[in-house]
Amino acid sequence: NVAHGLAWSYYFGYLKVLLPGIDNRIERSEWWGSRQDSRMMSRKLYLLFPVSCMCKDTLCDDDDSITHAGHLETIVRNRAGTVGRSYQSTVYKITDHDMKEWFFVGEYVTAIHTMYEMEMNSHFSGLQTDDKYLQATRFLITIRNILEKDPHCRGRYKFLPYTGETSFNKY
Amino acid sequence: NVAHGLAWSYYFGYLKVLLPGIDNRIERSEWWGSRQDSRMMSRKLYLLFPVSCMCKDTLCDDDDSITHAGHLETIVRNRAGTVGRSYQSTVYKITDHDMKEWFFVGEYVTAIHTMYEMEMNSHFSGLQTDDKYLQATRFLITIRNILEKDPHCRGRYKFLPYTGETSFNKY
Ligand SMILES: Nc1nc(=O)c2ncn([C@@H]3O[C@@H]4COP(=O)(O)O[C@H]5[C@@H](O)[C@H](n6cnc7c(N)ncnc76)O[C@@H]5COP(=O)(O)O[C@@H]3[C@@H]4O)c2[nH]1
Repeated sequence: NVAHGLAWSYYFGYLKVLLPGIDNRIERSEWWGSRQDSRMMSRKLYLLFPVSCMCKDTLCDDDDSITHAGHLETIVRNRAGTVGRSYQSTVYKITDHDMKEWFFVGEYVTAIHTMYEMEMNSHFSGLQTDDKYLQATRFLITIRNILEKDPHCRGRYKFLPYTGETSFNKY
Repeated sequence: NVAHGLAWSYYFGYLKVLLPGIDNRIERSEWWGSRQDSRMMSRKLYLLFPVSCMCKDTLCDDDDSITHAGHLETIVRNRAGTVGRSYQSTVYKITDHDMKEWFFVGEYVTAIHTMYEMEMNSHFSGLQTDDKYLQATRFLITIRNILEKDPHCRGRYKFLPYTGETSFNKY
């Protein structure tokens, strides 16, 4: 039951650190506030969730309409013996059909990439393709349950599940 | 079966990135090479493994003989939508009974801290104390099996399992 541990790890090791106050960090960033030809920036973390669990290195890799704009202020914590471990939130710009620009803080759900890699090594990891799809669904249900119960995280994120190669365009 | 997923995650998401070439990065660091009053620095990553799974923020927290010395050169990767994610290896100094100093690259096994936090939230996570100890053992067996099979990782790490509060002194 891979999904259960990965969801808890993703919460305790990352979202619990990052989500509280992310709205404030977005408001303090250089992309916040009215800009000519740009849409309102959201104060949420967008979490792309490909059901294949395959996470590209950047969101630009698949999509010409998305470019890398910068980062929010870095969070630095001492954690599990790593002094000064840093947590970076990436800001992207998307240009839509009517040439309007839109800035957002986004990334893939890093934790699920492990299941893709396990599937690629199924003879050793034991995770088959069918299991992977099942576990991906379990992961999403579990992480949403966990986050809804944390008032410091609630409402500060949006999961964007999708199938196939379509990444952001459908949203 | 929390341990299985966490071990694969720890391998694909971290050790596979960090361990290859860590010996070279240690040799290029300022602490390598003969120094007066210091013992030979090892080219391995020391991974403290408390069976309680409780990982303190730094190795100094418990132990006056350990101080933070610095970091190896940072590894930076684009990963799962995070542009420029950084991986830092912490260098510590330990002073032993005959006042000899010894530098080493070390940290706790970050991945297991999730199991400690799950145990603290067992009513919600479902992980009880007995399960946790069992899963900790499974984690260690699994991660060792994985790493032995990767020639780029083999021999570049040393797990230091221990019970109770004793951290580094026994080693
Ligand atoms: N010591 C240490 N230094 C690191 O830089 C580091 N990076 C990862 N890990 C540990 O390796 C394993 C695999 O990492 P992955 O990125 O797939 O999952 C990560 C990832 O999905 C997410 N996460 C954590 N830190 C970040 C981050 N900086 N950016 C994005 N996602 C992150 O939350 C999960 C759990 O993180 P940790 O519970 O800190 O421990 C991880 C994990 O056990 C690290 N361990």
